[in-house]
Amino acid sequence: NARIIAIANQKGGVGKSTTAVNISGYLGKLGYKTLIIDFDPQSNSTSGLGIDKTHISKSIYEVIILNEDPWKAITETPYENLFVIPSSIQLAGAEVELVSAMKREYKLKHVMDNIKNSFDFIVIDCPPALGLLTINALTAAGEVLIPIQCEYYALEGLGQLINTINLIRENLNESLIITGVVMTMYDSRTRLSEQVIDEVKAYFPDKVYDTIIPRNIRLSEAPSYGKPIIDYDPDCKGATAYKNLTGEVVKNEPK
Amino acid sequence: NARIIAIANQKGGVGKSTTAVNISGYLGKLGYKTLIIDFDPQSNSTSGLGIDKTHISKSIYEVIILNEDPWKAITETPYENLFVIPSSIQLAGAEVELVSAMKREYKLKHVMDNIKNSFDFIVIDCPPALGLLTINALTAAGEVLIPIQCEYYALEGLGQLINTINLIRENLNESLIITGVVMTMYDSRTRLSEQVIDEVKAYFPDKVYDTIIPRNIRLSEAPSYGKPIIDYDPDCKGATAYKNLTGEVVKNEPK
Ligand SMILES: Nc1ncnc2c1ncn2[C@@H]1O[C@H](COP(=O)(O)OP(=O)(O)OP(=O)(O)O)[C@@H](O)[C@H]1O
Ligand SMILES: Nc1ncnc2c1ncn2[C@@H]1O[C@H](COP(=O)(O)OP(=O)(O)OP(=O)(O)O)[C@@H](O)[C@H]1O
Ligand SMILES: [Mg+2]
Ligand SMILES: [Mg+2]
Repeated sequence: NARIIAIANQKGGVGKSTTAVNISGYLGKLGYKTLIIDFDPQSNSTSGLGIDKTHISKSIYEVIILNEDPWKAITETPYENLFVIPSSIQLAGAEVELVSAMKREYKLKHVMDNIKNSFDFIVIDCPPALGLLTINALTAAGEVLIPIQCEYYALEGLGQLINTINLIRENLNESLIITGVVMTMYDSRTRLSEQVIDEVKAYFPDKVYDTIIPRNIRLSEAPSYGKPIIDYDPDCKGATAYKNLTGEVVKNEPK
Repeated sequence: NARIIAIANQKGGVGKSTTAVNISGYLGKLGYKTLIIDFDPQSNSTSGLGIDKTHISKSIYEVIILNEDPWKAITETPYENLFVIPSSIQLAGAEVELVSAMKREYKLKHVMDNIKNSFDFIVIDCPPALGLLTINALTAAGEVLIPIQCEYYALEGLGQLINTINLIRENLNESLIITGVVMTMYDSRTRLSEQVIDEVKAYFPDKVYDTIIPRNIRLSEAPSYGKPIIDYDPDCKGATAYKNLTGEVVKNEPK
């Protein structure tokens, strides 16, 4: 059975897509058959893997809203052991379309039941909101990985995020756990980064990964070539950090 | 009558709150009576102005969902001519509560009719989504100012944003204009920044402000002191950029 990990945080621009693409890149290289599901209408993960949105036949929208066979949407990427169910612009309408649907929180979970035996890891990239798309992802996943930027504003929404995770565990998915918290965009030039890390460690005792992702220009350049960092610049600081993070994720398998 | 400017972009972390707080800070210093409306459940603008969320009596949630008098929610800030209607955690539920409400897109516009004669500028900080909160902001505003990060991923959602603005102009608010596009977090160490600026200029001919906001640590430190940059470090590069941007915004008043 696949480990299903949702990458979620409603704060925008904290590195959700960057983390989804780069952990998946390393998982593939380690030999794990990995599927990324791009659950954000902006489809950053889709293009971060070099998939041309205009050439895809089916996206996650058709799968969850039009009940299309997920295997028709699973697309190969140019990278070892790495597959993707792309996003599409129609997904932006899915929030509203889901509001009145039957068992609306379980749409993605039903899809997982159909495909989870064929992968070692399934990684879900979430949009910057706690709406029905993210709720679907947290209901379908067994684990949630939370990227948090080393910035002051990033501390504000943590209470809402925890509340939502707890509500989902109580009502929709009792096995959901916080598998880990990763600090991103660490900038050693400001004391603010250290202060934020200390606050997050106090907030999430024993959950913060040892690996801290530094701010690194190569990480922001890689998506413009449609490549995970391991394929774009495997020796840069950003690549080493994501390699080490992936190692921690693999090691910390929930019992 | 106030100029009502919504700061919007569904891409996360592009500098919406930072732009809202810092333009408002300079408008206040220039003598314009300015109101910020924090329309993001994460309430970053509220805390970026040093307002303690636990001490506010009424937020924008009570005003638009419970029809509270907006003047009960308008709060003074420690900064000259600067007022705020704070956000609150309940706002996260407003998206869903608005779905079935009467004239749900016009809730904020009705509030404006009541207060717009008392301010020179009203600035609305939007969440990273194109849901009913942002739709309300774009229906209530006369102008939309779009911050775009100098990053590859930031280019992807522009089509959706333009579509939404056009839909709102055709159906809900015919006077809505794009007052300007500001490039943020410019990093001179990578060619990517220049490439992104060129693409954005091609996409929005004649709309991109001359002022480019550089990546500047002081801008990310200021919110932890609850201060706009003009009050935190008026001589840093980030402050000069926002001062110049505010000058352009004031000068480019729509006819
Ligand atoms: N460690 C890093 N160093 C430098 N740039 C980074 C880093 N991580 C991410 N970025 C860049 O910062 C921007 C925001 O990251 P990303 O898009 O992954 O965040 P996100 O949380 O997925 O955003 P959204 O909330 O819009 O989905 C992107 O342009 C990305 O390339
Ligand atoms: N020019 C800049 N230089 C350095 N840091 C910046 C700059 N502008 C914003 N920041 C920081 O980057 C982060 C993202 O900015 P901000 O929160 O204003 O974006 P946003 O678009 O409002 O995010 P969201 O989509 O979550 O509402 C914040 O921590 C902020 O302090
Ligand atoms: Mg993303
Ligand atoms: Mg914001």
